[in-house]
Amino acid sequence: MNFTISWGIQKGGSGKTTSCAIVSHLLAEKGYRVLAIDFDSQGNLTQFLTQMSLFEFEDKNVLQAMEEKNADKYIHIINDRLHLLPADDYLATFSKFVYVDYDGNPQTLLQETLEPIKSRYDFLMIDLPPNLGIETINGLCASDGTIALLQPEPFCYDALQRYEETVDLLKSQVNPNLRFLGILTTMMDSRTVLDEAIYHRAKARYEDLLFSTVIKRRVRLKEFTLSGIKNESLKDQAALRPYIDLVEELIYRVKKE
Amino acid sequence: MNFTISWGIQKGGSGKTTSCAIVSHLLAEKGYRVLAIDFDSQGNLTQFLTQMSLFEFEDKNVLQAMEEKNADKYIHIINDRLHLLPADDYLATFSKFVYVDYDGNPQTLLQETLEPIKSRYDFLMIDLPPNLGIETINGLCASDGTIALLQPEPFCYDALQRYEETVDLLKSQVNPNLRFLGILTTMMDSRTVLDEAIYHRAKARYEDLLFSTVIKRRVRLKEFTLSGIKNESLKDQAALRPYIDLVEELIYRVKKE
Ligand SMILES: Nc1ncnc2c1ncn2[C@@H]1O[C@H](COP(=O)(O)OP(=O)(O)OP(=O)(O)O)[C@@H](O)[C@H]1O
Ligand SMILES: Nc1ncnc2c1ncn2[C@@H]1O[C@H](COP(=O)(O)OP(=O)(O)OP(=O)(O)O)[C@@H](O)[C@H]1O
Ligand SMILES: [Mg+2]
Ligand SMILES: [Mg+2]
Repeated sequence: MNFTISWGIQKGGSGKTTSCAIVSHLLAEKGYRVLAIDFDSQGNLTQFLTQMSLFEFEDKNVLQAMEEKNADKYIHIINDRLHLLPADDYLATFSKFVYVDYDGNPQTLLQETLEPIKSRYDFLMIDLPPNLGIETINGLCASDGTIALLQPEPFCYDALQRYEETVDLLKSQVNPNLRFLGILTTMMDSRTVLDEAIYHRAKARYEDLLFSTVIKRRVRLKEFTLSGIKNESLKDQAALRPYIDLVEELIYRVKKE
Repeated sequence: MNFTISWGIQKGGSGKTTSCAIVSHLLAEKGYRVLAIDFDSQGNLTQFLTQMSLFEFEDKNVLQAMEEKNADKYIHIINDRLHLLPADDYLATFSKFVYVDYDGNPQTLLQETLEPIKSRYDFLMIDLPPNLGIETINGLCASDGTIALLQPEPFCYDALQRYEETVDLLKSQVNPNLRFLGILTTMMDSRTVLDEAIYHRAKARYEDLLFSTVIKRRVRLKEFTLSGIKNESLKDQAALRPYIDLVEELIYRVKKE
């Protein structure tokens, strides 16, 4: 198994980091070898998965990995199944570096950096920032598939269309293997009419692209950011259950190719 | 009265656009002349306030205003009190334009563009994207004050610190008049222990910077994105009430200088 997935959507706060973190964790628990890659200079994935301060990763993160084209040197080991290429806020200088200082193709630097180490992992999971800039381009060019997040609110629904166009463009120009693996509905508050309406509109428009698993809004998922992902209490299990179902769907879709 | 406010925080989905839109609307209802400026290439503020498609603003938006240093030509009139400088997704090319093609100071182009028309308005309200890039820098350099949003969740709380550092840096280097006007707690779900804990931690750390008004999570506020801002039903009034209180606090803080 060797599959790289970018978790993206340019609308802010749609559940990218939370989903990338939890799915990485669950795949590792199932025995897969996973490399999570934090590609957002806010370092949320790094904080979520390591529960460490970003200062610990200053000058030891994905930006240095790309500057030196040496990912191996900067991989942080969380456990024997789950590794991380961390981010810190210096990653904000990436666009200047790749457009001004770097000589190669600015779209494929992440892919070229990851290439030598990809075979060590079953899954590589890239967390993207909330915009369609050069970081998202790099993430998509380095991926076999992408999952877009849909928080059922109007701006996120609109954002899906532009995200899909970006995927199609890169597929035709740079990365013909890139698959739009699916759309994950998350932070669903199904007591509200609006959430249901947007969900059904997305279902009508995107049909099979939508994962049948829907992640509901649950306080426990927000609490995991502070405690780390736990599977001890009944609350923990209730919160992780839909993500466990999602992982089954995801593995099926990845293998189906 | 003449005061420019940037609504910012680099954490996605924290309520920047919603707050900027509703406060602009309410100030205009009170009789102030307001120019809302959409500085996010996703055009959410534009869609929210005009209820029009972004296609209507293609080639007629804030990017052209800055390229030609002519804001007047591109102002869209919503009503006689509320004007808008719209955005569309071509604004995503702003960083390339201002770093590569533009000869002047890349940090102050928005300020120089707005300068000639500022006196026509009592309030100018700038909606910023979720990152600390050149758009946020331009917004802050063009502002008399900034309001940061705090959604009571861990990553947004952490983001406040970096936002504050950015404000201090620009204040010392470029815009000595820039005031950190306040922090608005929004999307508060006060039934949850975590939200309360984060809110109290922010109160302890930031004290008077926090507005005493707290905006709770309400479905009606999300529904306004699709219907436009309404003040007809009891639900509408309940949703707008805290923002009406916020406007009072805001005016007091602006005048207090
Ligand atoms: N299903 C859920 N239920 C409750 N809270 C959630 C859920 N998913 C995510 N959250 C919370 O919502 C907030 C936004 O989620 P997250 O940071 O994962 O989104 P994001 O898309 O990565 O945001 P950004 O665009 O800023 O990178 C976080 O506080 C997170 O803990
Ligand atoms: N008080 C609230 N209650 C309920 N929903 C809210 C509230 N404030 C904002 N929302 C909804 O939450 C979502 C995010 O809000 P908004 O788009 O204003 O945040 P933002 O900070 O501008 O996001 P971005 O970082 O993507 O620009 C939107 O769907 C909005 O309608
Ligand atoms: Mg994130
Ligand atoms: Mg916004």
